[in-house]
Amino acid sequence: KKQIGVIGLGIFGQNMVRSLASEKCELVAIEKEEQKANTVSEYISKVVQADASDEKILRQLDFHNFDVAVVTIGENLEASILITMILKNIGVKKVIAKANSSLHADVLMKVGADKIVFPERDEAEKLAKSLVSSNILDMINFADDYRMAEIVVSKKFTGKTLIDADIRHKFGLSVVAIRRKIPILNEDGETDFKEDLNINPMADDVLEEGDSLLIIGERNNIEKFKKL
Amino acid sequence: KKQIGVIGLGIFGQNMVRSLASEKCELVAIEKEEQKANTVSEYISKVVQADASDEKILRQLDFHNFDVAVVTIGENLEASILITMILKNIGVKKVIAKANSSLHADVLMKVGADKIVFPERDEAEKLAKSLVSSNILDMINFADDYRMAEIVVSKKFTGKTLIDADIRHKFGLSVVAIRRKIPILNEDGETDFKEDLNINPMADDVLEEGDSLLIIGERNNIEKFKKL
Ligand SMILES: Nc1ncnc2c1ncn2[C@@H]1O[C@H](COP(=O)(O)OP(=O)(O)OP(=O)(O)O)[C@@H](O)[C@H]1O
Ligand SMILES: Nc1ncnc2c1ncn2[C@@H]1O[C@H](COP(=O)(O)OP(=O)(O)OP(=O)(O)O)[C@@H](O)[C@H]1O
Repeated sequence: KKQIGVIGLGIFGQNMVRSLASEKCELVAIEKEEQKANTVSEYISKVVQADASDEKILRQLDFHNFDVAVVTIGENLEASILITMILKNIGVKKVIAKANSSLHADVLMKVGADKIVFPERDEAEKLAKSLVSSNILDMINFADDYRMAEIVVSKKFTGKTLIDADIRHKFGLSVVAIRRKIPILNEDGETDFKEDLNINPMADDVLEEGDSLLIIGERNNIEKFKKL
Repeated sequence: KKQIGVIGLGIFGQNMVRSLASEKCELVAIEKEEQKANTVSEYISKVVQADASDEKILRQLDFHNFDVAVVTIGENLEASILITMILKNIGVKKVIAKANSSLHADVLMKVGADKIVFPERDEAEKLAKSLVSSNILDMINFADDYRMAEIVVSKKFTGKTLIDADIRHKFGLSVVAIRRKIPILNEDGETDFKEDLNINPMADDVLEEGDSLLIIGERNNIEKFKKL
């Protein structure tokens, strides 16, 4: 299970917690203002009201062992930069930091952030792209009739090869990838799952129970396929 | 050519203009503060320093004939809502408005915005999804070796059917869609192009010069394919 730390519960932080709460991951959030800390209490139990620039607190909360930490502090550049540096210093594998300006983004990169999110720039670029449809993927996602979807394989197809399932022919859908969870033993000796993603599957690959398919096709065909 | 109006040149508006400037579209921007209006003068010629809540000015600039108008005003809710309403009233086909809070987003929807962008929420949800990889598409885009790419068809394949080109077999690439520009006569009697997107192409579809292919495959295979 992934361990994710969210620092700051402004709009960005709150939305991250809301989206992550329903996923298989361990979530810890740190927020210094009590009222904001309370906004997500229905989603996660581990919300700590504290100043995240205190290294002792980060270590107490086990942040140095986390897979990912997300610094969502925008207005206070100093705090955002300081906390990013502390997180890298104590050994967090991946530190993602939110920037509110390109200068802020530059500095965060220089002090070691592994990835920057800059919502006002990223969303503007994504919207611009979709308006001029120079990106087929945006066209597929915004074209009225075509969609990309991930659907769990119906029992009707388990045990069959992709070509026997004849999905493209029977449903007009293209299977772009097959996702499967493979049980493994993790380092604590417990059963865990690793994800196998078979992209451009072969015609003779066999579909197994629990597999999910990434498909492209017309929306009504996808709906029919889902109903199986 | 698409006519796009951008209202407000804050960070979001500036980034939209920068992304759209290199595309085939007619761009007009309105910004009330002179200094901000000047930030994009190297990208587009039509920047007007004015208050966009003045309907006369919007009509003078031909906004009522535009395909899309994007309202990027965040802090001033009143202006953002008022301008959105005016734009729908004068007949803009698609009005996209930026929101800075869910309340703001609700009101904008109620006064007629066709689409809302809410960067702090949208980017948080997108990041959360990519962290737990429950979206195969994010996995494809972030998986080290696999990519989705759009590539102009090499002369070697023009005139061949998809199955003769044998791309999946020879290059290990899946052709998900073929994009083609089809010359048409537009309402002014001029030659224009309309884009045809052939998703899940048939094996016997013929590849023509100028077509571009949306493909999925391993990065090195894509690079080899590009070099043809
Ligand atoms: N040192 C700190 N420790 C913990 N939380 C902090 C610290 N500094 C700021 N925060 C919290 O981080 C949150 C986000 O910070 P801020 O409001 O500065 O950024 P923002 O970019 O305006 O946020 P958003 O757009 O996500 O609402 C706030 O709720 C704030 O209280
Ligand atoms: N009535 C108006 N007419 C034209 N421009 C305006 C008007 N009101 C605000 N603007 C401009 O719109 C831009 C964006 O507005 P504002 O700063 O309120 O939003 P923001 O969400 O903070 O923006 P961003 O995050 O994109 O920088 C500013 O440059 C501002 O000067």
